[in-house]
Amino acid sequence: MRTIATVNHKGGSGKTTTAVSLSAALAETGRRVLLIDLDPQASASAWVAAPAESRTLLDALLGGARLSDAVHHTGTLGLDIVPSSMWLLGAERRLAEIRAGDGRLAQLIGDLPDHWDYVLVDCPPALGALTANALASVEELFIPVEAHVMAMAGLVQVLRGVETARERVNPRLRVSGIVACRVDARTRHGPEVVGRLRGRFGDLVCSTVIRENVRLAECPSFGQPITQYDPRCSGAADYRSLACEVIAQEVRH
Amino acid sequence: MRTIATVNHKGGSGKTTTAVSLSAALAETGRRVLLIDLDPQASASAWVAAPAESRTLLDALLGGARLSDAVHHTGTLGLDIVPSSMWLLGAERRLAEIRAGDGRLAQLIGDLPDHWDYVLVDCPPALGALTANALASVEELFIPVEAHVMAMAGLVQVLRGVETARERVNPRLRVSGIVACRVDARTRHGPEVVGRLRGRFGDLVCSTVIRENVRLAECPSFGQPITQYDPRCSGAADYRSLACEVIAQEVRH
Ligand SMILES: Nc1ncnc2c1ncn2[C@@H]1O[C@H](COP(=O)(O)OP(=O)(O)OP(=O)(O)O)[C@@H](O)[C@H]1O
Ligand SMILES: Nc1ncnc2c1ncn2[C@@H]1O[C@H](COP(=O)(O)OP(=O)(O)OP(=O)(O)O)[C@@H](O)[C@H]1O
Ligand SMILES: [Mg+2]
Ligand SMILES: [Mg+2]
Repeated sequence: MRTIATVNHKGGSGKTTTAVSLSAALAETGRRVLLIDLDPQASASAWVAAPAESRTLLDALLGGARLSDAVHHTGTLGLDIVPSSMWLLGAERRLAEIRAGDGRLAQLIGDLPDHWDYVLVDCPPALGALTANALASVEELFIPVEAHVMAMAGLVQVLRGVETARERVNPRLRVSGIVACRVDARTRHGPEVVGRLRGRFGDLVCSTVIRENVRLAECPSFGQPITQYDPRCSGAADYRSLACEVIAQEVRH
Repeated sequence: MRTIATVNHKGGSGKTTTAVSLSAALAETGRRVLLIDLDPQASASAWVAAPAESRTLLDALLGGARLSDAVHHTGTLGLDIVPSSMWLLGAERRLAEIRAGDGRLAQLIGDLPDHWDYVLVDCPPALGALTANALASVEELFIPVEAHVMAMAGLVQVLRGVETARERVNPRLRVSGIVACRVDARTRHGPEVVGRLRGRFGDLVCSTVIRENVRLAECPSFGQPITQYDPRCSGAADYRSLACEVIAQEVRH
């Protein structure tokens, strides 16, 4: 079972869009995927129409419930979700107070039955206790970055945070890919920033770039991932090609 | 002195772009503006090339320093800044622990000399102690919203948070405007979401919409606000027209 988190404390970088779309593209290939929504804003849960009011993820993080008690099926074959809710805001403060609070999610994921091939964790845009839990509990990170210069500055901080988590809590943690998102080919700026990313971070940057495609912005209101909402649009094609890159890494895993 | 914060815990909604661009457009009219960067990612500080390494804002929030000790001039006449830095991450945890920690910024702003006409506070994409401080310390809020359906869901939570802050800590707090940002007229989706925003929130939504304009994404790397980087582009025009709306509200103030 591969465990992956989409992290970047810069807001709006494409974490949720990547977590949901990549999950759906992986499920399409027959792999079984569990998406864990660790963002109290619950955008991923709302997108796949999962029940948002449940406290179960909070109860699992802070109390005795198991993660498998919180799993729901989605309308996409092969894709299950552990939904988030506003209750998680309480977890942010309480996890920061408990000793070894950052390790709660790692225990919960460790106790999951071996039913899924992939676990993807969507993180909030913050460096708080929930993101710290994700960094302590997965082996791989994908870092979505909007192809704007303003997004570049935060990347160094993200990589520094990853380094700290690797040294302190999770020696197996590695960055499996930086994903350039919302690349608008109608401008020079987007491709220029992608060039700068490749120049600075080399092979860490996925060869797939996700192009700006309004269909990706539309599909959350239809409760479907892009692979079902508009299977022939560029958004679906780009996330399928990203899924291929992720699958090609399986050999290394 | 008017005190305004740009808030929205949804990441990437245009908080920093609005705080910096609106500040610069107000300064252009001869008003004196102080921009306070309350986001540990320090995007506004980096944009106006303010020194990011200083601990002074942290010392003011947690210790005895005054806010006026942390003020720097920018390259824009009439626009000063209190820069942020990674040190502020420490404030997030420590403010949450101190009694009445949410009221620190209100005291600091209250002690400012009467030198500025406007104080604008840029907030991080989180509902933590720093944003709580902003909600407790300003009288007015502008809520930038990206014109995407995914951004609509969070808006209700933001307004609920404002209501709670008004009841508990700051009875004078009011929403002065919801600002539709990154409206891409080349798609149907953008204008459709603006229509939904107006239908649901009525006059709270500013008549000015901020169009998607790549010049706004480019200018942070040149250390200049849009009014100086490309004074004739649509981004500069839109933020000038937003500044007019803000100025027209002065009569009520
Ligand atoms: N390739 C794309 N083309 C067009 N729109 C996109 C694309 N990727 C993401 N978006 C839109 O950009 C906005 C930000 O994306 P998203 O919400 O996935 O980012 P995030 O990092 O999860 O945000 P947050 O920091 O709030 O968690 C959303 O409105 C989404 O619909
Ligand atoms: N009108 C616009 N046209 C084009 N790009 C824009 C526009 N407004 C903002 N942007 C870009 O969108 C991205 C998000 O904007 P910004 O960083 O201001 O949002 P934010 O709410 O401050 O994000 P965070 O949640 O990380 O604080 C940035 O890369 C910015 O350059
Ligand atoms: Mg998200
Ligand atoms: Mg910002």
